[in-house]
Amino acid sequence: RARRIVFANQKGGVGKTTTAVNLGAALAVAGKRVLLVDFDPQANSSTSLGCDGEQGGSYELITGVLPPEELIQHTAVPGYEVVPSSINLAGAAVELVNQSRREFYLSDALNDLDTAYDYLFIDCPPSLGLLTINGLTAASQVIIPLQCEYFALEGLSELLKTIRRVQGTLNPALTVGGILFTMFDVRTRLSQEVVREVTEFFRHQVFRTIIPRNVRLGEAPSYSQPIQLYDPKCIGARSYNALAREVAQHG
Amino acid sequence: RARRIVFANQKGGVGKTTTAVNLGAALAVAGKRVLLVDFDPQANSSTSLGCDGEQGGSYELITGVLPPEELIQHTAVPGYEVVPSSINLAGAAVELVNQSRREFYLSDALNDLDTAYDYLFIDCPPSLGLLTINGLTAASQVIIPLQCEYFALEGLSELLKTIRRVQGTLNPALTVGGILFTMFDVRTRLSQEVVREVTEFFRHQVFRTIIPRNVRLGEAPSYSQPIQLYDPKCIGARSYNALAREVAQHG
Ligand SMILES: Nc1ncnc2c1ncn2[C@@H]1O[C@H](COP(=O)(O)OP(=O)(O)OP(=O)(O)O)[C@@H](O)[C@H]1O
Ligand SMILES: Nc1ncnc2c1ncn2[C@@H]1O[C@H](COP(=O)(O)OP(=O)(O)OP(=O)(O)O)[C@@H](O)[C@H]1O
Ligand SMILES: [Mg+2]
Ligand SMILES: [Mg+2]
Repeated sequence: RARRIVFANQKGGVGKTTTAVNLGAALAVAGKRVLLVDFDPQANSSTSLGCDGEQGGSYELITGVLPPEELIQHTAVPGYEVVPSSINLAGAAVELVNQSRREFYLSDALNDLDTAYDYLFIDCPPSLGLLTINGLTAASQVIIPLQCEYFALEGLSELLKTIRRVQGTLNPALTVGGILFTMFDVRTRLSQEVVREVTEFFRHQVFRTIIPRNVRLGEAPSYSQPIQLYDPKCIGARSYNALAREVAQHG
Repeated sequence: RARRIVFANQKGGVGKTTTAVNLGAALAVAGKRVLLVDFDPQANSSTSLGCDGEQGGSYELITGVLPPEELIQHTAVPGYEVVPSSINLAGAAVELVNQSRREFYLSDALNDLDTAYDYLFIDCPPSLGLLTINGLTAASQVIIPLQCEYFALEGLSELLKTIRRVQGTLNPALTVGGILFTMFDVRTRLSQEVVREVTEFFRHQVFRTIIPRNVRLGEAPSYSQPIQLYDPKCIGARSYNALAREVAQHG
């Protein structure tokens, strides 16, 4: 069975997509078979890897309109595939509200895909609504990207409350894979304070790897490439490679 | 009547809250009476100004549970007041879905407040859901904070489509106040490319003022102060003061 990992944080712009895309690529370059499901209607993961959900994607996956095989697209990295998303997915959050088992649509849809991959990744939108709840219900681990900024601290307790609620009712198997510091700027006191405070409080749930701010990570998506193809020697690529080793070891 | 300005962009972490909070403070320091309505359940605008919505805020405002006077809190800047938010507001997005006039709850609630202020600001969450639609329906102008990053470009066309839809059906008086470049880093090619591309395409809808990346803007919220109180001489404060002059002139 695939290890299912969801990337969640309702705070916007903290590095969910950048982490899902580049950690996935690092694992694929290391020989793992990885499927990334873009579950954000913004479709930033999709465009980061040159994929387009207009002809079918994660909305069609959960509504069963098309079989999964027709929705999976290749990336430039062998062994790394994507179920893209599109704006259609925004409609699902409203359409599913009154359905029974509305939190299990994604989990059920992924059941057929488990044997074909080593890792199933899920990228979520910046909210704690039904799409993110589907992601938390479908996954066995949640990775929490945390920008080294003050507002990031504010939202963490609400996110952990939501995770505990999902663990209690919808998905008891869900564990916290770890908190990942992103966009760390060694020159600022703010970055260091956030890392110190969160590490003190959540000592065993923090990844050793810290992702520094690196403009190459922001440039890569405009070339539809993960960082390992765009600039494999830069600090952004090396950091996500180190994270991939840490994630693979956690087992 | 107050000038009602909404800060909207479904892309996360682009500077909606930072712009609403500090532009509001700059106008108040210049003698204007400003009310900031925090319409994001994350309540980042509220905490930035030392306010707390637990005893009542924007959820109670739109549901009519408490009169507006009991919901308005003062800030450290004279003439600058806030209707805070809390996690209760996240419930409204689901509760209102089946109500008639569900897009007008905020607009109707603000009608009593128009005469007491020069500016009514509305901070929105990172989504195009019902809370943001309420914000767009209640406002006469929308300011679009745009981070100088690639993903920011991706989302702009979807945001403008939503604004046009709101103008066509819910709020014909809504105009685009302007696109504001935020977190501009003069050292990176990426920042310059984004500014060039957007300015070429939207020439007359782009503010002359560009907000640079400035760590002081990220530090100020942890002291519950707008930048004009935390560090009035820094480039972040001076940029938002320049933006305030530009907004006041657009009239
Ligand atoms: N370590 C980094 N260094 C520099 N830029 C980064 C880094 N990580 C992410 N970025 C950039 O910061 C912006 C926000 O990151 P990203 O879009 O991955 O966050 P997100 O949490 O997925 O956002 P959303 O909440 O909108 O889904 C993007 O433009 C991205 O390219
Ligand atoms: N010009 C700037 N320079 C440096 N940091 C900034 C700047 N503007 C905003 N920030 C910081 O970047 C982060 C994102 O900004 P902010 O929270 O205002 O964006 P937002 O669009 O309101 O996010 P969300 O989508 O989650 O509501 C915050 O931690 C903020 O302090
Ligand atoms: Mg994202
Ligand atoms: Mg905000």
